[in-house]
Amino acid sequence: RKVLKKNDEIAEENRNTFGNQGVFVINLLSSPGAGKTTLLERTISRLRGEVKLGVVEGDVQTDRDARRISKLDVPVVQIVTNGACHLEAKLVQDALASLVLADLDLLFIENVGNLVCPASFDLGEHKKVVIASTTEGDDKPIKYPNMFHVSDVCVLNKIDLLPHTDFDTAQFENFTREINPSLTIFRTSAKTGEGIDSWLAWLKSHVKK
Amino acid sequence: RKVLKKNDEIAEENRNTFGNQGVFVINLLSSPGAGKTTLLERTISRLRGEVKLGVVEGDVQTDRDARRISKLDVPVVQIVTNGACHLEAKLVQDALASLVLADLDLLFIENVGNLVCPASFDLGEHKKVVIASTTEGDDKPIKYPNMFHVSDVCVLNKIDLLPHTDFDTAQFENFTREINPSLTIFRTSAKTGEGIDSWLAWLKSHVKK
Ligand SMILES: Nc1nc2c(ncn2[C@@H]2O[C@H](COP(=O)(O)OP(=O)(O)OP(=O)(O)O)[C@@H](O)[C@H]2O)c(=O)[nH]1
Ligand SMILES: Nc1nc2c(ncn2[C@@H]2O[C@H](COP(=O)(O)OP(=O)(O)OP(=O)(O)O)[C@@H](O)[C@H]2O)c(=O)[nH]1
Ligand SMILES: [Mg+2]
Ligand SMILES: [Mg+2]
Ligand SMILES: [Zn+2]
Ligand SMILES: [Zn+2]
Repeated sequence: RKVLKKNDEIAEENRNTFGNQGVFVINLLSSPGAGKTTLLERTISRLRGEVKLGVVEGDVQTDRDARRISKLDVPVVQIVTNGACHLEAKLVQDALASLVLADLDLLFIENVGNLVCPASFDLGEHKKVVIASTTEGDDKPIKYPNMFHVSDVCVLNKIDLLPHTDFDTAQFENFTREINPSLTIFRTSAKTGEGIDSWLAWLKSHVKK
Repeated sequence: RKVLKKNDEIAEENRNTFGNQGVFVINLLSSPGAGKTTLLERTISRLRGEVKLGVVEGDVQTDRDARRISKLDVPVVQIVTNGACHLEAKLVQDALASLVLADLDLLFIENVGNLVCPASFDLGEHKKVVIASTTEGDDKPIKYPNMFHVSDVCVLNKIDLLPHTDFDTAQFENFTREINPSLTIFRTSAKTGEGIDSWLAWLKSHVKK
């Protein structure tokens, strides 16, 4: 539709800007509370010594997530949509004015918590990363397939809670493979740090230095 | 907007139909995996002796939830939206053709897992019930305020997992009060059955007998 076409044009502008400035950009997606911000906190505290990191935060209301990130002393901008259930390329483009992209190697865009709508809106990122959590049930990939279909990486988070859930990891990975066989899966606990090393290695492999 | 106005007209038709047939109708909302279907399973197994129950299931893809409900031997219809991130009154109206409303006292409509969009689409229900879970973080009411603003009841689910989370129940209730002081809060574990009695009592108090 006309809205999506316009969005994709602006997304392409963003992607060119990121390319020119040498910034690797990730669109971080998940349902509400699956652990996007906590994963960013963990990632930033581990990587900020060696990689220049920045964050664009997207939420319907509040700047709570941006304030959490700013405690880690990296550049962060908060987008408040006031109602829209997904970020769009135009909102991201406007937010970039508050960042010095030339000073960044890696930019995370934390999207609004939503497993449906954000999948349809290219923001200009290089990679889409969807976080699923062990407390949501293992059938989310086939119940919300478009999100898993368009993503490049899936982070299965909150693995520390596995003993207390009926989550079947093999079943989850079967479902994911059904929807997107080329999806790379990491299993993490943003809380305990388990599994984070592989995720960081993947990130570093994509950052130009 | 025109879409919402048209939706609300059809919702009003639905509400009249439900009233004429003496059915009490609940729109059940939450983020993906907060426990809508499990709460329905628990509720139906406890109430089906004394209340005539039916369910309309809404999902982007699959009929997994409807199949779970049908194991409990109550009438159930599955709506598959194929992409839309929320149910609309027209979809519900069409689904009603597969139910004998005259034979029902209580109808649940399980909405698509999404804390944003479904809040804007009246389906013709009498009450909106939002489920929040202890594993999503206690700030969801202020980060996704419209959903909590339009709801009549909030079920805080997965209380059995409280010992394993940093969820602050008092903080959650403060946030909820900030957004909607008249919201009734139930604390449940759909898994263990804890707290379910009060929820059932509230349901029964609204069912015409
Ligand atoms: N046990 C456990 N809890 C976690 C983990 N990661 C995040 N959490 C908790 O999950 C809740 C939500 O985490 P957030 O990082 O705020 O989630 P989010 O996806 O950013 O949420 P929104 O931005 O509101 O959509 C918080 O209470 C976190 O402490 C994990 O690996 N294990
Ligand atoms: N520990 C615990 N797990 C629960 C509870 N309620 C639901 N779950 C689990 O949470 C997961 C998701 O539950 P569902 O009932 O399918 O969630 P849902 O909201 O219907 O999910 P969608 O329809 O896909 O949005 C499943 O693994 C359930 O077993 C609870 O009270 N405690
Ligand atoms: Mg967040
Ligand atoms: Mg369900
Ligand atoms: Zn949307
Ligand atoms: Zn929507």
